[in-house]
Amino acid sequence: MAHFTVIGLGRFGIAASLELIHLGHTVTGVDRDSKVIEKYVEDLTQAIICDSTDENALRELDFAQSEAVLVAIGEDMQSSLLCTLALKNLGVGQIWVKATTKAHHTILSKLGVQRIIHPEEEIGVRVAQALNYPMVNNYLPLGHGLYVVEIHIKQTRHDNSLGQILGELKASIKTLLLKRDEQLFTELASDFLLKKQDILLLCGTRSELKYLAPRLA
Amino acid sequence: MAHFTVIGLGRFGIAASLELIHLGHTVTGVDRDSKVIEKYVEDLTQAIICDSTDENALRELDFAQSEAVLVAIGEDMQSSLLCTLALKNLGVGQIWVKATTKAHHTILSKLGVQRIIHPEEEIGVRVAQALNYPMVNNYLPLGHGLYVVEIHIKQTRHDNSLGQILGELKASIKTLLLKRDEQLFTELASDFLLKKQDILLLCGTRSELKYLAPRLA
Ligand SMILES: Nc1ncnc2c1ncn2[C@@H]1O[C@H](COP(=O)(O)OP(=O)(O)OP(=O)(O)O)[C@@H](O)[C@H]1O
Ligand SMILES: Nc1ncnc2c1ncn2[C@@H]1O[C@H](COP(=O)(O)OP(=O)(O)OP(=O)(O)O)[C@@H](O)[C@H]1O
Repeated sequence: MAHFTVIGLGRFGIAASLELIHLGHTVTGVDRDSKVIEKYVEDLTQAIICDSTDENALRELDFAQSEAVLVAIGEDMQSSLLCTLALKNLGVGQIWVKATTKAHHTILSKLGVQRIIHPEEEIGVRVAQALNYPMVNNYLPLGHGLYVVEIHIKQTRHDNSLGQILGELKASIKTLLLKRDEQLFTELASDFLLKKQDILLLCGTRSELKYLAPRLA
Repeated sequence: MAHFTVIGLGRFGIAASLELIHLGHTVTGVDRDSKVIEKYVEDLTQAIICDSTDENALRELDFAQSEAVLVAIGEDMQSSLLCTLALKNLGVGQIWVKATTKAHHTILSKLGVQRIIHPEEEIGVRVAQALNYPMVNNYLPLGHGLYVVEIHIKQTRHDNSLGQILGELKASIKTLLLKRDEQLFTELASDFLLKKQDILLLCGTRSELKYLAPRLA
């Protein structure tokens, strides 16, 4: 269990705060807007009204207790940068910041923070991938053009064998795992019969996955 | 190769548009702001200035050509809903919409769209997970408390064997894959030596991953 501070309780900041609490940590939420603090005071470990661009006001918070500080101030780049600068001056070691533009990102990297986050861009890319491969529920890009993909078997492929689905790729694509309800299967044979709602994990290149797409539809 | 229409070219909408083009598709971008259209006219297949709440204006666009329409209008919930309604009236079958609030989400599901996206919340949850498990680079939640995690081996674990790292979990946790540069290894033995920058994919429960965390630090 660790303690975190989240500055700026917009949708991104509060989603991160509530998930951290759900994961068993404690969170101090900071926002300059008292209405926002009132809204979340019951859900957070601690909720503080504070203008986080004011280094003296921030000094009151005990950052030494926090494993990391998340700056989730959105639209106001100036506030986000002033807050980040104040945290650096106070010696905070682990600062993650939400950036709104490329310029914002560049300035933050010059200030030296540990992670810069672009929620809209990251989800934009994921949505494009989901539109591109509708049969892929989720995926991990591994680099060098390799992807681990999570496929949910549809009714149309119920009782197809793994060999049937993989076709020419049987030898090259890696079948990592199959989850059926709570059961896990590894080292699947070519005649293994797939059932609808099975979750199949494969690892392959983009072109291999393209070949598979119609075979899973 | 397919055609998509993206309405609203904010950060989310344009990120999705550019990724779709990068993936080999064509995209018609629509925005009511001529400055935005001017900015992206070179990057998109087609860029149209249009107030998408106006069904008559939308009718001019040939949606039959689009595999899906993404409504990426952000802050203005009214415009997002009116645009979605107009698309439904025009018979568009595959509508994905970015939602800003729970209320927005509820109204969209009543209208009946194929996917509702909450970028800030989704990334907020991911960031919390990343803060919680700093050694996990990326992950896939599989349901029933099972996760596939992508771990990047650090310098500190260079030449540790897989058996050493997994400890008591050797028998229960599933080792799916190891990627070393462009090479993939499956069915790893207990004495397999890990190298820094190896990418290791494991599947286990949250408590198993918690046990592993300090062993990978
Ligand atoms: N100087 C500041 N100190 C503390 N809180 C601040 C400061 N400036 C802005 N905030 C708070 O940050 C929160 C998020 O900012 P804002 O709403 O501008 O971002 P956003 O990008 O719309 O958020 P999201 O997209 O995450 O919903 C707001 O609740 C706001 O009150
Ligand atoms: N009725 C409309 N028709 C067409 N485009 C619209 C309409 N209303 C808003 N837009 C456009 O949608 C785009 C995105 O909207 P907005 O900037 O409000 O969202 P945002 O949430 O800030 O975006 P993001 O977070 O994705 O950057 C803007 O470029 C805006 O001009």
